[in-house]
Amino acid sequence: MARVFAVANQKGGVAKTTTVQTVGAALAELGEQVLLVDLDPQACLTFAVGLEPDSLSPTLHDVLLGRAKCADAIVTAGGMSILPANIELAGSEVHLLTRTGREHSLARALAAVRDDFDTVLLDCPPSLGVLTVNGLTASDHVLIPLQCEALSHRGVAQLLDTVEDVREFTNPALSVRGVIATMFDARVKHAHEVLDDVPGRFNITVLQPPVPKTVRFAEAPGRGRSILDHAPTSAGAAAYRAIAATLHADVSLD
Amino acid sequence: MARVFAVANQKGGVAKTTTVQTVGAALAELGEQVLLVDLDPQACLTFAVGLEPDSLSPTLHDVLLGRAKCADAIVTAGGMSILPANIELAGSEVHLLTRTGREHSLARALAAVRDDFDTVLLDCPPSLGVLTVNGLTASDHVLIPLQCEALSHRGVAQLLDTVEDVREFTNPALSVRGVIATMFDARVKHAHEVLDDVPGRFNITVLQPPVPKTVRFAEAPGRGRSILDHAPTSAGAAAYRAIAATLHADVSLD
Ligand SMILES: Nc1ncnc2c1ncn2[C@@H]1O[C@H](COP(=O)(O)OP(=O)(O)OP(=O)(O)O)[C@@H](O)[C@H]1O
Ligand SMILES: Nc1ncnc2c1ncn2[C@@H]1O[C@H](COP(=O)(O)OP(=O)(O)OP(=O)(O)O)[C@@H](O)[C@H]1O
Ligand SMILES: [Mg+2]
Ligand SMILES: [Mg+2]
Repeated sequence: MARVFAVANQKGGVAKTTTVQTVGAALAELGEQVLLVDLDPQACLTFAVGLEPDSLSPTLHDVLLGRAKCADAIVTAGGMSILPANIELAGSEVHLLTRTGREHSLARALAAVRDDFDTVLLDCPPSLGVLTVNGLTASDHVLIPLQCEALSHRGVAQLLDTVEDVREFTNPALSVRGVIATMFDARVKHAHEVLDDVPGRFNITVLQPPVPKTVRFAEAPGRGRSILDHAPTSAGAAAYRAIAATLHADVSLD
Repeated sequence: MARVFAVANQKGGVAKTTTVQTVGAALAELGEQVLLVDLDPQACLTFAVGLEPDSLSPTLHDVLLGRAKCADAIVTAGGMSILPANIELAGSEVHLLTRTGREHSLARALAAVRDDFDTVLLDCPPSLGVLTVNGLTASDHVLIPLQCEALSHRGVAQLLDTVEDVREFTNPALSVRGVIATMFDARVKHAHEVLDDVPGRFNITVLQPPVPKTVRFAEAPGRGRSILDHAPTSAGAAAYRAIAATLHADVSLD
């Protein structure tokens, strides 16, 4: 029975995609059957795992429109399964906007395959639109990558409002598993304060440890390789492995 | 006669907002009348210049829906004028999606005020949706903030495709002024190669100099203050001032 996590934060560039790819890879190292779902028309996750988005068919777009099954669209890459995206997914956003029950489109499609996996990770786009709402509606838990810089708590408040709406209208069981401190730069004044402020301000957990900011992530990984492959002894790899181990062991999630 | 620049890149967190705020402030230092337009429902620019988005009325949302004029919504902050946003702007995206001529909504509204300014800078959201297309349709020139990391040229190609569509269908006069290398980290392997590759690959200019990656940007500026205020002698401030000086002097843009 898979646990489904939405990795969400509407702010751009806070390591949602990096978190999905790396936590996914670390869970696969621990023996889990992992499914990654690319909910972003920019298809960065699909590209990062070594696929060529524009050459794929069917994709998540076809699944959300009901013209393909999940199982038809899922491919394997890097020891994990992925339900890939490409730019056509922008069409889903338009198509779903005006349809009743549109929030449940992904949940319905995933229902058929989720029992084949231990963990499903959904990579949300940088917006609180219909694709992210589909992700939250289809999930058991939310993981919030947080870049600990000046104004990040404002975005968290907005995201938690959306989570509350989803709990009220489309997915009462949705819970917030916690915040992952991404690209954590200890030299930034107040980075620690921003992080320490989270539990009290929002009543949510901060997963440990913070993932350090390191150029190893920014370097061109061989496409299809996460930092666990191309810099396995780095502090960044160790941090994501520790976070994955926490989720792997977390029977409270079942 | 204002020059209107769309600052666009659908990738998240590549310093679009930072570039709009800082180039705008630098142009104002040079004596220009500057209008900033916040095209992002997350209203990060509006917040960064010291305004409280949720307390503002009317905003760009009201302008795009035709129920307020630009002049009613424009406020001043930090020596510049701003056409602000708040989360209601997400409603514009839905509203405009299905309306004929929707791409021209911003252009029509701005026509009434653009002659009051020397430069108008549009802060686009991290997507290629209807708000960014409105921005591109309303602009004379595009500035592309580029974070020189592994996969950034893929996003530039996608953006230039959208620019071509806009030139074909809604704004034949749109030109690409060039790329601004943002948060440039000389320690990242291939950062220089990514940048050097741009002119040949895309036939567009790279504005000089690259803006260095520096924690001074990430620190909590006093709200309403750009790096030109809170770290005026920093390399980051100097770089944005040099870029602004280039645009200020660029009579080829008229
Ligand atoms: N710990 C880290 N240290 C340094 N760089 C990092 C780290 N984590 C991620 N990055 C880099 O930051 C950039 C943004 O990361 P990523 O694309 O995962 O963010 P995102 O939130 O998915 O962005 P978007 O909002 O556009 O979907 C990438 O270039 C990535 O390689
Ligand atoms: N030169 C720089 N050095 C270090 N940090 C920077 C630099 N420029 C911007 N930043 C920081 O990077 C983060 C992202 O910048 P910004 O919000 O301007 O990006 P954006 O492209 O507008 O994001 P979004 O896609 O969410 O709109 C911010 O915390 C900002 O302070
Ligand atoms: Mg992403
Ligand atoms: Mg922005």
